[in-house]
Amino acid sequence: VIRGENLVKIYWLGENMIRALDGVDFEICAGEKVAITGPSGSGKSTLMHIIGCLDLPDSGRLLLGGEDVSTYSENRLASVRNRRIGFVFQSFNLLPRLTALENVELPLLYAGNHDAKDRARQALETVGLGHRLHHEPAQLSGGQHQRVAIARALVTNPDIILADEPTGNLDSRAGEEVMALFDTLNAHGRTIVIVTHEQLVAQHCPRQLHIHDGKIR
Amino acid sequence: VIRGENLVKIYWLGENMIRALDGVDFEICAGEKVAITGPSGSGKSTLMHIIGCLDLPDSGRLLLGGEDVSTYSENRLASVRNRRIGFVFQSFNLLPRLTALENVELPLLYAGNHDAKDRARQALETVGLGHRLHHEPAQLSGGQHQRVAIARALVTNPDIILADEPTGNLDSRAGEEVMALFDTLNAHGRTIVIVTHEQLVAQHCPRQLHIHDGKIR
Ligand SMILES: Nc1ncnc2c1ncn2[C@@H]1O[C@H](COP(=O)(O)OP(=O)(O)OP(=O)(O)O)[C@@H](O)[C@H]1O
Ligand SMILES: Nc1ncnc2c1ncn2[C@@H]1O[C@H](COP(=O)(O)OP(=O)(O)OP(=O)(O)O)[C@@H](O)[C@H]1O
Ligand SMILES: [Mg+2]
Ligand SMILES: [Mg+2]
Repeated sequence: VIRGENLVKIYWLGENMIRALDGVDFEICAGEKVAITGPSGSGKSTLMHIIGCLDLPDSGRLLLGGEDVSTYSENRLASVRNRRIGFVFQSFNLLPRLTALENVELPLLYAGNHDAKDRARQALETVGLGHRLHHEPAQLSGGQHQRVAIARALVTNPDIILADEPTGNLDSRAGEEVMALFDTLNAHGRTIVIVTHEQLVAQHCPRQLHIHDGKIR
Repeated sequence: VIRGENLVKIYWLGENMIRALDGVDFEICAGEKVAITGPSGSGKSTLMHIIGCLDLPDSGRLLLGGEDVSTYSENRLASVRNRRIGFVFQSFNLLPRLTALENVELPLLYAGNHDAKDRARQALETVGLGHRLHHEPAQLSGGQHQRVAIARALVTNPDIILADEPTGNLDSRAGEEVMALFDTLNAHGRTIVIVTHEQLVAQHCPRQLHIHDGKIR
C-alpha cells in the first residue's frame, strides 16, 4: 500500500549539499508492521515525512495504493493526511495554547465529526491521561506530551499509523502499553510504521528497514 | 554536595491540586553518579529543575554545599546556574534562531569567556556534530538536537551535570558515546545526576533514586 521509488531529498546550507535521502526504494504492504532503524541523522524522520505526505521528495515517487501522490491536488493530499494517516511526531508538535483534550480533538473537528470531544477523551484515557485532559502542554511531563501526540494520531482511526520514536520519553511500562496498543490496531488490519532506537521495539516488528546515510541497507 | 529536605512542589489547575513532589528527601555526594528513575509523570523533571536552581520548592529546602539556596540573591543563583551546573533539558530548549555553534557558545559568553567559539566547536565535535555547526535547530534531526543540548550543558565544564533523559532520541551507539562521555567527566570528579527511562543507563550508575507519585521509594 506504501511504495517508495528512488526517493531523493536534498537540503542546501549555503554551498553545502546534504543528501538526507539518497535514492530510497521500499514497499510496505497493507496491514504490515515495520520498524525503521538507523543512526541519528541517517534520514528516518525525513523518510517518514515523505511517506506521511507532509513533504515532497526532490526526485523519485511515493505511491499510496498504487497512485503517485505528486499527482494529487492540495485538497486531496490534505484529506489523505487527515483521514488515512495518523502521524506521531518525534517532537510531538502539540499546539501550546490548547489543552490535551483540545489537541486530540482537532483532527476530528477537521474531519467534521460531531462526537469529537467524546472520542478525544476516550483516546486520552486509552493512553492513561484521563486525569490530564485540561492541562496545556506546559503543564504536562515529557512522557505525557508524547502520549497526547500518540492519542491525537490514533483518534481518527487511520489506516496507516506512522510513529516517529513513540516511546523515547516513556518508562518501560508506559512504552509496553503503547506497543500493545499498536499491536491491537495491527491485529485489526492497520498498517504500522515505527521509527525507533529501541531494540525491543524493533524486534517486536516482523520486518525492519535499516537506514544509513540516507540509503536503505 | 546536593541535599534535598522535605521538598514539596504543588501545581494548581482550577480547583485541582497536583502534588508533583510530595516531601522528597535525598543526599548526593560530590563526585557521585546517580540515576533517577520512575514512571512518566512521577516528578523527575520537577525535581531536576529544583536541584538545578531553575525553580523553587513550595516548601522544604535545597542545599548546595551545605548552603540553603533560597537565601541566595538572584545574581548568585544565576552565577551558580551558569558556572556550577550544566543542565540537559528533556525537551532540549535550544534557541531556534541560533545555529548549533551559537547555542553552545551562549553559556560561555555569559560567563565572559574569550575563547567561547573554539570551546563550543570542540564540545560539538566531542558529540559528533562537527559537521553540523552552522545548522539551526530546524535543520537538525531529533538526536542531533539532543546532542547540541548535551554539548551546551558541558561546555562550561560544570561541577554538577544534570541530564534529563539525555539518550531518549539517540541510537544505541550515540547513546553509549554519551554515557562514556559522562563516565570520563565523573572520573574527573564531576557529580552526575541522570534521569532516565533506559534500564541500561540506570544500571550503569552506582546508585539509583526511584520516584513514584512525587515520593522517593
Ligand atoms: N505547570 C504544571 N501545572 C500542572 N501540573 C503540572 C505542571 N508541570 C508538571 N505537572 C504535573 O506534575 C507531574 C510531574 O511532572 P514531571 O514533568 O516532573 O514528570 P516526569 O517524572 O518528569 O515525567 P516524564 O517521565 O514523563 O518526563 C505530572 O503529572 C505533570 O502533569
Ligand atoms: N532543513 C534541513 N536543512 C539541512 N539539513 C537538514 C534539514 N533537515 C534535516 N537535515 C539533515 O538531514 C539529515 C537527516 O535528518 P533526519 O531528521 O531525517 O534524521 P533521523 O534519522 O530522523 O535522525 P534522529 O534519529 O536523530 O532523529 C540530518 O543529518 C540532518 O542534519
Ligand atoms: Mg528523527
Ligand atoms: Mg520528565
